[in-house]
Amino acid sequence: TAKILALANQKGGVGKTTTAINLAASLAMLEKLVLLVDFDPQGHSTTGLGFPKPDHRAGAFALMKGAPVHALMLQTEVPNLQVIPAGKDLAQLEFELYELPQLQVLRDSLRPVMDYYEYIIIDPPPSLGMITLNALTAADEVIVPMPCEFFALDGLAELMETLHRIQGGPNPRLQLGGILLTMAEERTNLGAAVAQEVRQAFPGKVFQTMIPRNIRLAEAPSHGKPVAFYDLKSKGAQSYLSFAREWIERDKHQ
Amino acid sequence: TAKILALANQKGGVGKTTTAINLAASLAMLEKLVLLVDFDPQGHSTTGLGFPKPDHRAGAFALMKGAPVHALMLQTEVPNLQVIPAGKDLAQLEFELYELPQLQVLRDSLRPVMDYYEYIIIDPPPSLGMITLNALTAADEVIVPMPCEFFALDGLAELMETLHRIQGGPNPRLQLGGILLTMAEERTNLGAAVAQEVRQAFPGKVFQTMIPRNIRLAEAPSHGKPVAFYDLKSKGAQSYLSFAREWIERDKHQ
Ligand SMILES: Nc1ncnc2c1ncn2[C@@H]1O[C@H](COP(=O)(O)OP(=O)(O)OP(=O)(O)O)[C@@H](O)[C@H]1O
Ligand SMILES: Nc1ncnc2c1ncn2[C@@H]1O[C@H](COP(=O)(O)OP(=O)(O)OP(=O)(O)O)[C@@H](O)[C@H]1O
Ligand SMILES: [Mg+2]
Ligand SMILES: [Mg+2]
Repeated sequence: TAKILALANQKGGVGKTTTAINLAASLAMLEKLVLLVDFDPQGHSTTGLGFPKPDHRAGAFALMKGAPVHALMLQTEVPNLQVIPAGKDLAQLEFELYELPQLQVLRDSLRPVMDYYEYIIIDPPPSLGMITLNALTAADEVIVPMPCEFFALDGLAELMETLHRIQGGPNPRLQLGGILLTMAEERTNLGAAVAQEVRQAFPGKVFQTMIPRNIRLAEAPSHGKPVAFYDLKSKGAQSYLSFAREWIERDKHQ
Repeated sequence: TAKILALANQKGGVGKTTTAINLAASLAMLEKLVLLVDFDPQGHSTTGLGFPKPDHRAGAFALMKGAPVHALMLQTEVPNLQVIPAGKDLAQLEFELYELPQLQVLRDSLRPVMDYYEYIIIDPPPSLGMITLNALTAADEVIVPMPCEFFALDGLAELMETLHRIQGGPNPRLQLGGILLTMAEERTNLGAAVAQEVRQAFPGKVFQTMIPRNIRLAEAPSHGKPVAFYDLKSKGAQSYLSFAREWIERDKHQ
């Protein structure tokens, strides 16, 4: 049965979408069947893979309104990788789900494909509202992208509090899969200093793989491709492939 | 009387705080009297200048609760630059101001120092809630930092809609000061392509100065200093000084 992974970090611009797209594509390249769910009204996993943003009859909004998941999946240029796109209609759910707190809607809507995929990866918006809480309630594990920058350390405490709230309430199975250090500049001590601080604060919870800052990662979405399909030899592509291998290895021993 | 500038871009991690700190410091270095108001519960303008985050009796939260502004300003290591710090208490205002919509509170609280400073610069949170709306209602002009990255283009339309709403309502004087292209990577076409798209979409509204991606800008806040006091010869420091000169020049001809 599929393992559901949610990206999480309420701070904006920290690499959630970049990790969602490139981890999903790398796992698919390593022969895993993967579904990527764009769950952000910004729709960046959608446009980053070259798809147009859907209207209310398709994509994640339709999924949450009860449309069958089989009718919503799009095949990407990566064999084994399909995506459910998202558009701005999704933002409406923030209010609707709030009035009548419904945290299980996403989990229930993915149930029909749980035995087909090996991984389902969810890319949420930069907030801790009802859309993100639905993603955290659907998830088995959470991956927290964390830039190696001074200001990025701040939001971690608040994020951990939210995870505990979800674990203590709607989703007791939720685990912290790990913290992925990203945008690590190789030419400076700042990256190393921040990385050390995070490893000390969260022992055993920081992935071995660090993602370097690499321009190919910023360029690839403007070509509608995962970085491995844009420049396979780049440090960006190679680091996400080794992250996918590290993830698969970890999974084997769980 | 002081000109009030607000940074604005609801997308996170786009350079609002980096621009607030370094434009404020650069204007102060060019002999302008400047007040920087940290108006983000994250308190990054505060910690980026080496100050601790205040409790509810000090800082921007106290300012909004009626404490006299003269009692709240802190002198930075830059002559001519003072700062009002912020802490997490400020987040509480998001709800309080919502229940009884009060958009003029910040503007009224700054009135006592309008004749002392030449510039007051406000650093808001990455959202379009009541805290940011108070900042936009207090402001004469808005500066929009815009990374030269593919996903950053998306949020501009929504931001412009919000500015029009404020102009049509609580603050008819509000002007778009301009769009500041930042994090421009020199070694790639992505920056140039995005810059061209923005200049075409907003003719005459994009500043001449482009801020390059420069590691010193990311390192400086971990030392509690504006970049000019951390590494004056760096491209980051020099680009914000030329931006400050461009701003002063523009102001003269208005
Ligand atoms: N390792 C990296 N090297 C270079 N650029 C990167 C890297 N990771 C992400 N980026 C770029 O940084 C920007 C922010 O990344 P991304 O969109 O993945 O963050 P996010 O957390 O999903 O943002 P949001 O909170 O808005 O959803 C994007 O322009 C992306 O291309
Ligand atoms: N030109 C630049 N070159 C290199 N790093 C930069 C540059 N501008 C900003 N940064 C770094 O990028 C990160 C995000 O910048 P910053 O905190 O200023 O954005 P912000 O819009 O204020 O974020 P938030 O939305 O969370 O308030 C910071 O770590 C900062 O140091
Ligand atoms: Mg994203
Ligand atoms: Mg900021």
